[in-house]
Amino acid sequence: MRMIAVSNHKGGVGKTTTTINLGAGLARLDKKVLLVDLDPQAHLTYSFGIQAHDLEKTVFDLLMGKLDYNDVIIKKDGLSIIPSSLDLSGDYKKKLMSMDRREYLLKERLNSINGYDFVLFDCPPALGIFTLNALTTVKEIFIPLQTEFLALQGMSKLLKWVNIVQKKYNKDLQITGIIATRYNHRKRLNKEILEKVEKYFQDKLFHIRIRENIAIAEAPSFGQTIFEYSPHCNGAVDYLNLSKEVIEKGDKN
Amino acid sequence: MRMIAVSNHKGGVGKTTTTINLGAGLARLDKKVLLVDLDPQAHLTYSFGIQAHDLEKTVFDLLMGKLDYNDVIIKKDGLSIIPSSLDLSGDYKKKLMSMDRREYLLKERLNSINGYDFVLFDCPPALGIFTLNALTTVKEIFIPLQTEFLALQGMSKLLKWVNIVQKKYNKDLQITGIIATRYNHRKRLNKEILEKVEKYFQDKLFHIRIRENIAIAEAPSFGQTIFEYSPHCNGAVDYLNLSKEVIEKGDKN
Ligand SMILES: Nc1ncnc2c1ncn2[C@@H]1O[C@H](COP(=O)(O)OP(=O)(O)OP(=O)(O)O)[C@@H](O)[C@H]1O
Ligand SMILES: Nc1ncnc2c1ncn2[C@@H]1O[C@H](COP(=O)(O)OP(=O)(O)OP(=O)(O)O)[C@@H](O)[C@H]1O
Ligand SMILES: [Mg+2]
Ligand SMILES: [Mg+2]
Repeated sequence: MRMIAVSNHKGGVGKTTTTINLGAGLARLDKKVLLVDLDPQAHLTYSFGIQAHDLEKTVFDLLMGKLDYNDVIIKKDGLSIIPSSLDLSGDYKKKLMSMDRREYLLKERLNSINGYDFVLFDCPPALGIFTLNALTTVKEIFIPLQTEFLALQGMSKLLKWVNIVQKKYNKDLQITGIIATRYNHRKRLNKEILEKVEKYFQDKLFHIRIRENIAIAEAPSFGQTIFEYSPHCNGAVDYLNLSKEVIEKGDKN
Repeated sequence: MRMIAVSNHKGGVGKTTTTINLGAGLARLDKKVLLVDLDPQAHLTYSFGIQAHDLEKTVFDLLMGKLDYNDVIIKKDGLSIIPSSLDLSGDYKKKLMSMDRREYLLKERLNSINGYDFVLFDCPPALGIFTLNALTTVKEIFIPLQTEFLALQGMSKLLKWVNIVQKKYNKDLQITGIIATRYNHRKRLNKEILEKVEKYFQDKLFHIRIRENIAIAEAPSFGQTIFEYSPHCNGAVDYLNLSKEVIEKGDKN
């Protein structure tokens, strides 16, 4: 079972989009996939058409130990999903911050989980308690990276933080993948920065880049993955090819 | 003198791009403009080709009371700029959090500032101590808004926070402008969400929308504003028209 955190402190770089569509791609390749929405803004949850603000059983109940993971899992489109609740005012965060072993809540609640080939964790754009819970639970991190001006500077901050988490909380943690997202070959900057990323992170950068594709942005407003919304568009092709590369690369290691 | 915070907790929606190019547009209309980089990732600073990590005199020295604002201002391309230093590890933030009246440091340091028509504050993607310092200093907030799925949910969180800041710290604070950024009329979602925003925020939404334009993303990697990099492109046209609308709307009130 591969447990993978999809993480980047930068906003809007494609964490949620990747968690959903990589997850859906892996499911289409017959893998058993669980997606965990760890973001109090609940974008992943809403992107499946699930009304996060109405939910009674969410990842917060799991983290606070009120419910078991089997009680909170929703099955949809061949995927299993642990949804988030919408928490605009930070109440859940406050409760979690006051709990004992707050960095390990997720790890402990998912201790006995089985039956999945992949568990993907959608992290919020912050290096805080939710991301930390993902990073103490997993062995792998995938970083969606938008190849724009100052992207590498952002990476440097992220790498420092991962290093600290590794030393302090989880020695097994590794960055095992970097995914170039929202790639547009016509943008000269995208090309130049991608070349720099290839140089620094050759073994980690996936060959498949996810191209900018309007259908990818539209699918969530219909509660669909890219494969249901527009199965033949570039977005679907790219995410399916990424899923294949993720499986192959994992099989090699 | 109009002091305006450019703020949105969502990442990558065009805060820095707008602070720079709205500021530059206002300067082209003969206004005296000061830009303040309040983001420890120093994107605005780097976007002018200024090496934030090498600077000795930055907004942090101002906030900590070590230097006067006149000591830290840099003049460039007809603009005055208070640069940020690069603070990846959060050291400056820790120091500021431990200071007395930490929410009012900026307000007090800029107390006697004069000679400018516009002071624009580029805020980081977080509702934390830096944004708070901007919001206790200004009377106006401009919100760059990317019209995509779940944009309105993000707005709702931002509005709640502004409300709290208004009651607790600054009764004069008002959201006086919402700017639709990275607009692409071909994206059906952009259109639909823009219509919803128009309904809820009619008086605040600027008529000018900033269209998605490759040149806007390229200009910073040359240390230039859009007006120097590509004076006739859509990006330059939009930001100049936005500057005119900002002036007119302000003259009416
Ligand atoms: N390849 C793509 N082509 C077009 N639009 C995309 C693509 N990838 C992501 N988007 C759009 O970009 C926006 C941001 O993507 P997403 O929400 O996945 O980023 P995120 O990193 O999870 O953001 P946050 O930091 O807010 O959690 C969304 O509107 C999404 O639909
Ligand atoms: N109208 C536009 N057309 C094309 N690219 C744009 C446009 N506006 C912004 N961008 C690009 O989008 C990215 C994010 O923009 P920007 O840095 O201004 O957002 P931000 O809200 O300041 O981000 P952060 O939250 O990280 O501070 C940048 O690479 C920028 O060049
Ligand atoms: Mg997300
Ligand atoms: Mg910015």
